[in-house]
Amino acid sequence: REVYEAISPADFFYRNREIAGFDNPVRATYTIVRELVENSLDACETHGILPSVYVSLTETGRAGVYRIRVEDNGCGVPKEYIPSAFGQILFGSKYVLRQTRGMFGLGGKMAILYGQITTHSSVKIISGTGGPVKYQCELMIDIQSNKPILLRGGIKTLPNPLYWHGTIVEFEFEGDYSRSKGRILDYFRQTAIILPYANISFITPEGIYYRFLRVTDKLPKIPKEVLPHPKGVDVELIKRLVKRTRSDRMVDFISYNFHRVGRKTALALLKRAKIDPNKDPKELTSDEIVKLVNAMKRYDNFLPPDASCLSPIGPELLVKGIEKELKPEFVYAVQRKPSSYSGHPFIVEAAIAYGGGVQPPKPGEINLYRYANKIPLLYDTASDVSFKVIKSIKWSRYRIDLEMPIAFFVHIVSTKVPYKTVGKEFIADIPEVAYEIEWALKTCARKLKSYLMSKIRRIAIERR
Amino acid sequence: REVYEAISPADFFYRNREIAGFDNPVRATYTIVRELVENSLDACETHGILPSVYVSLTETGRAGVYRIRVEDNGCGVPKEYIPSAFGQILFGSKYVLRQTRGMFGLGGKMAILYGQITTHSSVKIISGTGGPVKYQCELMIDIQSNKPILLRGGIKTLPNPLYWHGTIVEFEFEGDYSRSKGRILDYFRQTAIILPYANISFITPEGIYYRFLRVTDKLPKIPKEVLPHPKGVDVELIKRLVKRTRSDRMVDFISYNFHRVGRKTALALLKRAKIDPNKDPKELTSDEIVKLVNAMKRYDNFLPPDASCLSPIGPELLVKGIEKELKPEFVYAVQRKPSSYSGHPFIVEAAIAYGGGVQPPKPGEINLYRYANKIPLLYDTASDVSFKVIKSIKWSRYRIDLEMPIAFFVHIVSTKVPYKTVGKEFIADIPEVAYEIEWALKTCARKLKSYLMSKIRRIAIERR
Ligand SMILES: Nc1ncnc2c1ncn2[C@@H]1O[C@H](COP(=O)(O)OP(=O)(O)OP(=O)(O)O)[C@@H](O)[C@H]1O
Ligand SMILES: Nc1ncnc2c1ncn2[C@@H]1O[C@H](COP(=O)(O)OP(=O)(O)OP(=O)(O)O)[C@@H](O)[C@H]1O
Ligand SMILES: [Mg+2]
Ligand SMILES: [Mg+2]
Repeated sequence: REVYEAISPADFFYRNREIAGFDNPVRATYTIVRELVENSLDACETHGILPSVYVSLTETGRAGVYRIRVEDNGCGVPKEYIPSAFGQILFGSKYVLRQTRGMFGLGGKMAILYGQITTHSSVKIISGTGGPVKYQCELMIDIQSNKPILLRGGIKTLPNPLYWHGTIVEFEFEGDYSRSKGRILDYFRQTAIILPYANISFITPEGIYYRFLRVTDKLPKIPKEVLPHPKGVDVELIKRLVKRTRSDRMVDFISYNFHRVGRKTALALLKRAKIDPNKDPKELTSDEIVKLVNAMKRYDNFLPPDASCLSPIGPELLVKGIEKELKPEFVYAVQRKPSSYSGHPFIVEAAIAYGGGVQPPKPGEINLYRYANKIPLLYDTASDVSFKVIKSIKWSRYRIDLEMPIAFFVHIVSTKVPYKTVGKEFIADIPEVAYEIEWALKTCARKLKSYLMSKIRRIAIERR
Repeated sequence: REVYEAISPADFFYRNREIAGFDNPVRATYTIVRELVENSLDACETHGILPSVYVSLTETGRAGVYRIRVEDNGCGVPKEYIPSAFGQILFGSKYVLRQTRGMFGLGGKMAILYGQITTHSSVKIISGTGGPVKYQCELMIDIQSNKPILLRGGIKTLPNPLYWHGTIVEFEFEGDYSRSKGRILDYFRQTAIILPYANISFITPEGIYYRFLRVTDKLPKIPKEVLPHPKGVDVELIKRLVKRTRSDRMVDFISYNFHRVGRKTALALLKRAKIDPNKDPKELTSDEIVKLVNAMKRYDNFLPPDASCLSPIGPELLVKGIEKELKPEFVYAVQRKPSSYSGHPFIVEAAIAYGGGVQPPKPGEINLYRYANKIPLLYDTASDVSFKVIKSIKWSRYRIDLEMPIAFFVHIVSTKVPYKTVGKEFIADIPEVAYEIEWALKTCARKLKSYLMSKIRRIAIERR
């Protein structure tokens, strides 16, 4: 009587596309722009390339139907991976432990899929990796089997006389620019603030040409791939590491597989878990795996993650961007030391701006600017962990009340940003992350308190 | 330099488990209880069975490790589907167009997966479909390949002398009952309010035995599977229907494949899309598919969905439940006529309660009780479409202000509830749904306004 069936991941996200940020044509327009821009920025930054991203959104003449074209000078996609990279959900190059904007292996594809189901048209991809040829193809997604369908005879090889590297993605979709343009422009502006080394241009359906020009040629350091941090590992991770390890002794297995764990720490851990350091990892019993995971969870002396794998904005650049954008009377930014959750290193940066051009928030709201891995997060602020942290802090202790002209900035960089939604709208309430946000904001709050108290004293003195 | 790979859906949700409601041990405890209870309630209600669900959550003696056991008298799972139903992500019996709590094909599995990665132990399943035998097995999930691993020699056949039908799921996991118990008890209480025909019992880790006894033997009508509603279809849906249709004329294809669309409407539609009614559906060109979809989107004369496929709570039961729970001075409930979005029929029910036992909300907050397909939604209220609708209504027009002792209730039933998150926490901002919520609340607001005005008059008269 019940009909039992399996569906493909593409079918799952087609049926539940609001889960990926495609709730309605307005939100879809925003999501399509951001997913493609984030792919382009990743393709540049992870390869030490100064990003140049060209976005054009034009009307096609059919009501509500737009054409989007995004071009970048990033690393490009090798020929053999082009169909899957753009046509297979849960496929990509960002499943490794490294700080990138992308992480799910579906953002670009969902944008393409949405275009396909609203206009029944294909996506055109051109990509070059800096070699003597570049490649072009047109494809659609077979949603039920989650496979790319190459059209027009497959991938064409084109001459590449300038040895160009980059990617061009172009397709049509049904959207609503007029109701999403406010957020789209905010997205570009806030991105430009924290990416002073990027050239971004945006041609709108109304024919307006926005250009955000780079003001520096200095790229931040490239985020590196890392080993998992030992704090917060789970049984599945241990099982996978054991499966592919070449170490035949537990002490080697532990010291080669985790971030900043050396022989001494490995021996201390194995002692606590009561596991013989010379035991072959592949002979661990189920019970021993659990003991090891619990010992790792309770061990307090792990070195914190190395900041070198992460690429934060930095306090000076954060302050500069805030000053340029809001012209506050006071601003203070702080960058916390690295921490980790579930094996993932992360860094929280925060800032508080007060007065000057900062407006008091609407009643019941908070001026909260959020970023994660250098992506501005513009939706669902009230569900974000930062919002919850701000609500829980006793601001009166800092002579601050939330109805003042005050603005909060929180940026999280991590090898895995703990988004609550596939549409990357807001961040989940992870205890270690909430803790770091709270202390970052309290540090800024203390500075604002000193400023406000000295201001009060100065005014009192002036009055006498 | 970039490493390209695909991952399985199980691996995706393992890596991103906060997306499925497993942000931290507190939230995981809640999610595990609700996912299993919702599976049990579906298994009963969709088969006309008065639900009896027994939940026990016990401490195992190991710190933070609980054992959960959920037993129901539902339809059970046939032997051949047991491993996939409980061990393969994106597998289930709820992919059809019918009102059920489950819809994604992963909730129960994610609970099992979370138990597995925190305790490295297996899940025990016993299930019977009312036949002379029942089945028992123990399994774990191979996450990287998204397959069940049957332990202890596979599925065992056991005698079933009482011809029992039902399912028992039992496994261990790392959780935090003390910090999640408030919400878990709210979940049971709010479920019991709207399910007066269900027996639910819950044994807590503290040894407390909660029993919610049924007060009626009258089951609501069983939700029926339906054809998609023609309003809001997309190209992919048309393509799939065309692929499996046996109709060889468009007029038959249209009138057999959509909810409440007859020959007359089919002909009118095909005329607008300029498609020959006698054309073979399998010969539709890409262009014609788009024309058809657009014609269907713009056609205004479709009959609204038939309410018979949906199973709302109903105004009397809603009022009864609110009165029992909150003892308000005034309460009014309304059930809107069926509407649809993206081809999915839905009904909105709403109520407003005022005064009496209703407390004024905390500053900046709203007393908003939300339900979807009879599931109480207890998290992320501020992101829900209902919250946004309430914030956007001009309450002063109804002599209401949001700081009064006022409580709002919104229930949505649909063949597909448009959740924004895989953890089913809150509902996406779908225009058609927001519209229905707005008018349902305004209808209640008008009744409250009359009540308040007559109360003011009565008080004024008494004072003279
Ligand atoms: N502009 C681009 N330049 C180079 N590679 C790209 C580009 N766009 C996509 N890719 C490749 O295609 C893959 C899939 O992209 P997609 O957006 O679907 O997923 P993702 O970026 O990995 O993760 P997410 O879903 O979080 O965006 C990427 O991992 C990347 O390897
Ligand atoms: N207690 C139960 N009784 C009968 N069938 C069940 C039970 N629990 C699970 N099933 C079957 O297993 C399938 C998978 O359950 P699972 O919770 O993983 O997904 P779902 O309920 O279909 O969707 P969702 O992810 O939204 O919960 C169900 O569709 C149902 O057919
Ligand atoms: Mg991407
Ligand atoms: Mg379920």
